[in-house]
Amino acid sequence: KKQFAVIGLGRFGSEVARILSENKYSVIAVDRSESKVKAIADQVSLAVQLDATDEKALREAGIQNVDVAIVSIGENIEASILVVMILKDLGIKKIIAKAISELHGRVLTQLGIRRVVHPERDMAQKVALNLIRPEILELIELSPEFSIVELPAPEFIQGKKILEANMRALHGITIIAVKHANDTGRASPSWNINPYPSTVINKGDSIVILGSNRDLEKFRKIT
Amino acid sequence: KKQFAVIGLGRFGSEVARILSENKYSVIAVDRSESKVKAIADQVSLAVQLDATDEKALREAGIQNVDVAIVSIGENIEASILVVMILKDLGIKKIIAKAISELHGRVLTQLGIRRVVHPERDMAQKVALNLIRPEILELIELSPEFSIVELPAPEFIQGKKILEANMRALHGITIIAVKHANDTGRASPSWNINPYPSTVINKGDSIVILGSNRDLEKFRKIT
Ligand SMILES: Nc1ncnc2c1ncn2[C@@H]1O[C@H](COP(=O)(O)OP(=O)(O)OP(=O)(O)O)[C@@H](O)[C@H]1O
Ligand SMILES: Nc1ncnc2c1ncn2[C@@H]1O[C@H](COP(=O)(O)OP(=O)(O)OP(=O)(O)O)[C@@H](O)[C@H]1O
Repeated sequence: KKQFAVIGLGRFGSEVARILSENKYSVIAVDRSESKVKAIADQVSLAVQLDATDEKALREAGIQNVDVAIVSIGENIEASILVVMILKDLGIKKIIAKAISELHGRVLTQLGIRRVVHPERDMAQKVALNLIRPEILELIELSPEFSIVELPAPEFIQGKKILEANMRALHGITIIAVKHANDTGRASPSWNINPYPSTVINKGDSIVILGSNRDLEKFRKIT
Repeated sequence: KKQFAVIGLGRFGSEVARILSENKYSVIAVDRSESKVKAIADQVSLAVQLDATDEKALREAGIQNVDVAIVSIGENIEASILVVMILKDLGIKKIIAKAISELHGRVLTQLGIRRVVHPERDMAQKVALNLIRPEILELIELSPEFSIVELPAPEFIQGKKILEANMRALHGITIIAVKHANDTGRASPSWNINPYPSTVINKGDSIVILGSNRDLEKFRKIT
């Protein structure tokens, strides 16, 4: 079974360490802060207080034996990069690193870190999109070219059967699910996944559509 | 057009302020750190250095006139909560707040904050899931009951037409897209969205499936 090391026990790092441990994986958690190490000690296989820029200390903690290292040292780009270089020298096959800025992210990527995460930036984009386009209830980019969007059923298809709405022929998009409004007496809205063409879409329902970004954008303009 | 206030210009807050401003929205950005205010001043309508727990200072900055306030003060739960209370007293209709712990999140929710975000926690869950279940290339929870999963085409459907694979009858799930492997000469894999039943699924392709979580879990066990 895979062994993990989490270096930097901020909110991101400690949560990764916790979830992996909960799932019975071996996790070495390190941080230079004693309180952070103590806080997680009973949840992981091994928790060590050390400065991760100290290669000798990392070796003593057994870091070179892990399959995956997650580096989440914030605030200090230099330390983050130094630690990543040490891990590469130690031969760690897979490194995931949290970036604290676009520049930091670019440096990490150039250093060959294939998974660079930007938690705050990604959430900010999600929140901002939601404020700018509240009609998009959910947007999933399936690929750079195709997306899945959930939105309230547009007025022009309310009362129609999916077959009648003819979305694919008219707009190039497919309805893959319908969320029927919360009817009286029911606790939560009911989902109709991969609905029959005879399904009627009512006011108050939302539809989940799949299509190319270009077609989705055109569709958006007419709703 | 809506007016926004962003209180706390850490990575999350400053990115929200930046994106909203880029989209031509009026943004008042405040922080107690002069350097953070200066860094964003030329990108937003108004950037003010102030302590957001000072109601008078917030009023002077015109915060009471915004439609939406985004509060992203980390490290200090007390300040975050105090600011949220002031904003509610000022009558701000919509408040979004970043939480730095589960407890912080629960307090904010109880205070009536309908959108509470946990950027680091959510990204940690995504990263951890990806490490624990690398075969799931992408997982989207459409609702508590249904998900969309992208995974490599399982061995038992390779070489078959979608029609022959009979996924819906046998497994209760629908293939909504197929990503054909990168063929020689092509720069990137090609997507087949809402594929015809005659589409053949080959080794190296990945499929995007939609179904109930229960059916997806059963399917996962046999792949
Ligand atoms: N050289 C180092 N060696 C070990 N741990 C370090 C080192 N430098 C920083 N850390 C630790 O990294 C952790 C994360 O850093 P910090 O809290 O600055 O980042 P953050 O990006 O705000 O974290 P998060 O957003 O995940 O909460 C801290 O617990 C800190 O003690
Ligand atoms: N009372 C306050 N008034 C105004 N700004 C404040 C106050 N307290 C903290 N801030 C600001 O809030 C910002 C975010 O705080 P901090 O960096 O601690 O949070 P964070 O959660 O690590 O942020 P992020 O993860 O978004 O980078 C900081 O720029 C800080 O100066």
